Amino acid sequence: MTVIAVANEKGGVGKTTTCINLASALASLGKNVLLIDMDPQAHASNGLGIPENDRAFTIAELMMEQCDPGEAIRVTSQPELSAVPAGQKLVGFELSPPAGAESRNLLKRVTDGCRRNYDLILLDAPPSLSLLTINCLVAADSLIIPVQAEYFAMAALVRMVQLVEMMRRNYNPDLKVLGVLITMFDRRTRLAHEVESEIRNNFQGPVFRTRIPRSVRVAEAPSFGMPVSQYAVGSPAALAYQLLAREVAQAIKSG
Amino acid sequence: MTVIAVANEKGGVGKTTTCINLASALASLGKNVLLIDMDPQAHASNGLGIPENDRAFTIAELMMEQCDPGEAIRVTSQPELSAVPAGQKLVGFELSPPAGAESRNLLKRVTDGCRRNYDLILLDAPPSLSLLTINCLVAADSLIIPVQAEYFAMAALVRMVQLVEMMRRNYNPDLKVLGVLITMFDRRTRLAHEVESEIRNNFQGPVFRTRIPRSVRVAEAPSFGMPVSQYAVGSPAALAYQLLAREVAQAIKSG
Ligand SMILES: Nc1ncnc2c1ncn2[C@@H]1O[C@H](COP(=O)(O)OP(=O)(O)OP(=O)(O)O)[C@@H](O)[C@H]1O
Ligand SMILES: Nc1ncnc2c1ncn2[C@@H]1O[C@H](COP(=O)(O)OP(=O)(O)OP(=O)(O)O)[C@@H](O)[C@H]1O
Ligand SMILES: [Mg+2]
Ligand SMILES: [Mg+2]
Repeated sequence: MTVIAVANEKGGVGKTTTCINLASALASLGKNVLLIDMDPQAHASNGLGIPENDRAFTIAELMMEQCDPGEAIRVTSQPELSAVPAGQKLVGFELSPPAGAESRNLLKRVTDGCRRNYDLILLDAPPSLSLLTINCLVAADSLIIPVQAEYFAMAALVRMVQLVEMMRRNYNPDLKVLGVLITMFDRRTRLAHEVESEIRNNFQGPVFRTRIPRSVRVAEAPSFGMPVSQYAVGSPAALAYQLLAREVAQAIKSG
Repeated sequence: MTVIAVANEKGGVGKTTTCINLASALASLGKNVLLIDMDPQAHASNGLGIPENDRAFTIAELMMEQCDPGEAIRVTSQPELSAVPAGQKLVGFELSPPAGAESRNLLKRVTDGCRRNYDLILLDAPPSLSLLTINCLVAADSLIIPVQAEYFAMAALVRMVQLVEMMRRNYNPDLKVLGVLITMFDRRTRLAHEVESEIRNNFQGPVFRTRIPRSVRVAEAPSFGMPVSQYAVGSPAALAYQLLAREVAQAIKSG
């Protein structure tokens, strides 16, 4: 049983898209998967088709112990994939965070309480170093860092490495980087190839062999509330996420 | 003299890219422009070529009154364009914000102090609803909301409108939306056209006529520390930002 945070302070690098599509691909491998949406924008909740009017209990209520896990966990169109939606109350964590060490461990209390029911729990983090992201990194056993094959996203990688080292020293000694994932790779541009080789040659840590191609199918799928594997069966992007799921499952097994 | 915040909670929609290229295009129109980088990632500072080892005084020190404006303001390669870089200390605002009403007005104190020296001040906000973004919206006279022509970015527009209304009610009654800016527009995809017509037909506010095309030149330029107008002179993207600068100057004049 493993808790994986999908995080990067840089915005728009494909965190939510990776959570939705990797969770779905892992479920098709027969794993029992829970996706927790920790982003107040609630885009993972939208992309999985959880209706906005069906979010009375979300991860915010669960962390504040205002509901049971059973009330917050939703089934999705895929049998092996469940999800806990995000909600408006999460914004309160960002603007006026509860004080004290306890506020860093709120999510970990939730994941510790339900980890034996799942093979994998994926955490979709917001684009910031706020309390919500810190909660994800305290609760996680490992971390996937999506990086667009572009300049700013690469510069952000350095900061993520510093953040992970700070988390290990202070709050979560066992946190490890499962891998950097290259996303939105447009093989027609020199920039993408340059950034990819820069990351593969210089990043001090694992980089997944699988890279996700830029594909409009991926950007279209969430408006239909489904992962790309259902929206565009057999497409290059759907295949890439299936390959990634195998790589992730392999990386966890060999710990 | 106008202070414009460039903000959107959604990550990766082109806030920083718009700040750098619009500031440069406005400077080429002869406006005296100051760009303030309020994002701890400091990507606008990188993209303008301000060396990392030349950031002893940043917007963080200026807001905490630990230095003078003259020490924090940098010239850039363009005579009419100056900038205040971001720095590591900004993260402190996100993780343990100073308490009280004063913490919302820290940036406004800075912009009020130097606005008479400039025609325009642009504020690059981070992707969140944190204290740093709130500071931008308190200090601003108007707001530009960049939106990628994609599904998640469109969903984020609704939240931004709610945020602006809350800001107007509580902290900044004169804040107005100068316009929504459609960015990374790929005219080969149906998705881009659908999202554009959805925004132009349904958004209750101004949408700039100019839309910024997706162009790898734009993504390449920051790695050379220059705006796209210098990196790819005469390119469609450079031209689009020049047209945008005229539209922005016009919208401000007719207030
Ligand atoms: N492989 C891909 N090909 C094309 N578009 C993609 C791909 N992956 C993601 N996108 C699109 O890019 C945009 C950014 O992706 P996404 O929202 O998943 O990033 P994020 O890191 O979760 O953003 P945020 O920082 O706001 O949480 C979305 O519109 C998404 O649909
Ligand atoms: N018109 C464009 N064409 C192609 N790429 C673009 C364009 N505009 C921005 N980009 C690229 O898209 C990525 C996201 O843009 P940018 O970093 O400016 O967004 P942002 O909203 O500031 O992100 P964040 O939320 O992290 O602050 C960057 O790699 C940038 O170079
Ligand atoms: Mg996201
Ligand atoms: Mg930015």
